Amino acid sequence: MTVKIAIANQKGGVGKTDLCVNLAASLSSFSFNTLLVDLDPQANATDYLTRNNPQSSTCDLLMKDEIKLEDITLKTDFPNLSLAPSSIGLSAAQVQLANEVNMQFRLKRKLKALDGFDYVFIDTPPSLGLLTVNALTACDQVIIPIQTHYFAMDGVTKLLDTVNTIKEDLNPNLSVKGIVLTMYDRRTSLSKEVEEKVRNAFRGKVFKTVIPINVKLAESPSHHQPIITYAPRSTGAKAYLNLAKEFVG
Amino acid sequence: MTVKIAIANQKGGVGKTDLCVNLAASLSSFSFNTLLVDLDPQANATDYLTRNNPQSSTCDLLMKDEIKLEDITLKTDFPNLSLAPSSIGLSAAQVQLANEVNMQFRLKRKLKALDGFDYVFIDTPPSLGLLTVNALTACDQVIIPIQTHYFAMDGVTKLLDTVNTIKEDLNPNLSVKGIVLTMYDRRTSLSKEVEEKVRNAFRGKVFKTVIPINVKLAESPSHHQPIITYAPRSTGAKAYLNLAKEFVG
Ligand SMILES: Nc1ncnc2c1ncn2[C@@H]1O[C@H](COP(=O)(O)OP(=O)(O)OP(=O)(O)O)[C@@H](O)[C@H]1O
Ligand SMILES: Nc1ncnc2c1ncn2[C@@H]1O[C@H](COP(=O)(O)OP(=O)(O)OP(=O)(O)O)[C@@H](O)[C@H]1O
Ligand SMILES: [Mg+2]
Ligand SMILES: [Mg+2]
Repeated sequence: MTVKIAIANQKGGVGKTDLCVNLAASLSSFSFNTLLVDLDPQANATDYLTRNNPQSSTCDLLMKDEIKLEDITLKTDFPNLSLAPSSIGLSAAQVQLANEVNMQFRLKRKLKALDGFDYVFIDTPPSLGLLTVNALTACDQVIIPIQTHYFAMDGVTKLLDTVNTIKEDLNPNLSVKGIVLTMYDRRTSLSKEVEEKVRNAFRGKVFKTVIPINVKLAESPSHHQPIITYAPRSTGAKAYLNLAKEFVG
Repeated sequence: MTVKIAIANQKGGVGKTDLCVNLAASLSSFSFNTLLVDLDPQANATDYLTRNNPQSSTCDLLMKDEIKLEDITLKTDFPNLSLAPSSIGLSAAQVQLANEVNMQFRLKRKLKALDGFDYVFIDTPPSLGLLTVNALTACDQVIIPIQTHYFAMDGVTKLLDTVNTIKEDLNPNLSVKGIVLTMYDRRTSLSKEVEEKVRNAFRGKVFKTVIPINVKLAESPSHHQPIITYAPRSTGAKAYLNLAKEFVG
C-alpha cells in the first residue's frame, strides 16, 4: 500500500524542499521505491535531482486529462528514486485550476495508479493556495518543517486549521505525521528556545530527529545530488538517515 | 516627493521582511519619515515592529473603498517609523481581489496622499500573485533580496520578467533599484560563489553592501525591535546602516 506524504508550510525558506528531497532519497537508499512529486512552480526539487530540462511536468498532469503520472515520471541517477518534475508553467496552472469544478482533486485523480511505489513525497510552494490544497487532498500524511527561528511558529496554527478543514471536507484520510525542526544551530540559544516552544506547543507530534544547519546541505543542490550522495559523512546526511529510520519506525 | 519601494522575491525565506524592516528603520534613524506597508498575510513585518494586534489592516485598505491609509497607519516605538499593518485576512483578500476590475491598482489608489513621508517600503509574500502585483504597480522602485544560496538565483529572471511586464502595461515609473545579497556567510565558499555569479549576471545592479548572516538578526524579531535598536553594535546593524547610506547616496 503506497503511503503519500505532503511536505507543507506556507512560511518561505523553512527547508520544505531540503526535507522532501533528502527524506525521499534516504528512504530510497533503504530500498523503498520512492517517488518525489514536485508541485512547486519554482521547481527547486526538480533542479536538485536532475540537470536536464524535463519535457513534460506536473503542470501537464494537473491541466491535461489525457496525461498520466507515468507519462511525466523520470528515473533519477539515484536507485529507487523517481521524479515527477515541475516547471514554471505550474504558476499559471494555479490560476487556471480555479476554473475547474474539481479544482482540489486534480492531483488526487492522477495519483491513483501507484503500482510499486512504497512512498510518494510531494513538495509544495510557500503558500496555502490551490497547489498546496491539491497536495493535501491527495495525501495520507503531511510533514511540517519548522525552521528554528522566531517567525517560524506564526503560521503553523493557520496551516493546521487548513489541514483540519481539508480532512473534514475533502480528504478524511489526511493526518499530521509530524513536525520536523530544521536549520537547527547548536551555537545559538535561539534554536534551543524555539525547539522548547515547539515541543511544548505540539507535544508528541515533533520528530525526535532535528535537522542541523549544515553548509553541505546548502551546497548539495548545486551538485544535483541528495546529501547522502554528495556528503555521506556530513551531519546533514546523518540527520536525514536518522529521520528516515524514525519515519518508518 | 515620496519614494515608494517594494521588496520582492517569490523565493521563500530570502530575507525580504528582514530587509524591509531594517532598511526602513535605518532610514528613519537618519530622520527620514518612513512608512512600512505590510502586504504579506503572514504579517511578519507587523509582528516584528509591534506587540499589539492591530484593529484594522492592509486587508481593509485593499478591500474597502472607504478605508484610507491614515485609518490603518500606526506609530511604532521607533521615531520617524510608521506601520500599515497586515492581518491573516489578507490571504482571503488575494482571492477576492481577482474579482475587481481594477485588481492590480487597489493599493496604488490608496497610496496617493502620502504627505510627509519621505519613503514608503512595502513587504510582500513569497509569490508573484495579486498582492505582489499590487505592490509593484503602486511603487517607483523594487529592491530584490537574494540569499547567497544555490536556489536563490533560479527565480530572479521570472521576477525581472514580471517587473518588465508591469512596467510596460501597469506602471511606467517602475524601476529596479537594485539587488541586495543577504544571509552572506563568510565562512563558506558557497556565499562567495553565489556572490560572483550574481554580480556577473546583474552587473551594476547589485548593492555593494552585503547583509551578513548574523544571529542577532534572527533574534531581533522576537524582541519586536529592528536590529539598530536591539543590537546596535552587531554586524547586522552595521550592514543595514551602510546599506541605508548607499541607498540614499
Ligand atoms: N539544514 C540546512 N542547513 C543549511 N542550509 C539549508 C538547510 N536546509 C535548507 N537549506 C538551504 O536553505 C535554503 C532554503 O531551504 P529550502 O529551499 O529547502 O526551503 P523551502 O521551504 O523549500 O523554500 P520555499 O519556501 O522557497 O519553497 C536553500 O538554499 C537550502 O539549500
Ligand atoms: N542576515 C540574517 N542573519 C540571520 N538570520 C536572518 C538574516 N536575515 C533573515 N534572517 C532570518 O531568516 C528567516 C527568513 O528571513 P525573512 O523572514 O526575512 O525572509 P522572507 O523572504 O521575508 O520570508 P518569506 O518568504 O516567508 O516572506 C527569519 O527567521 C529571519 O529572522
Ligand atoms: Mg521549496
Ligand atoms: Mg517575509
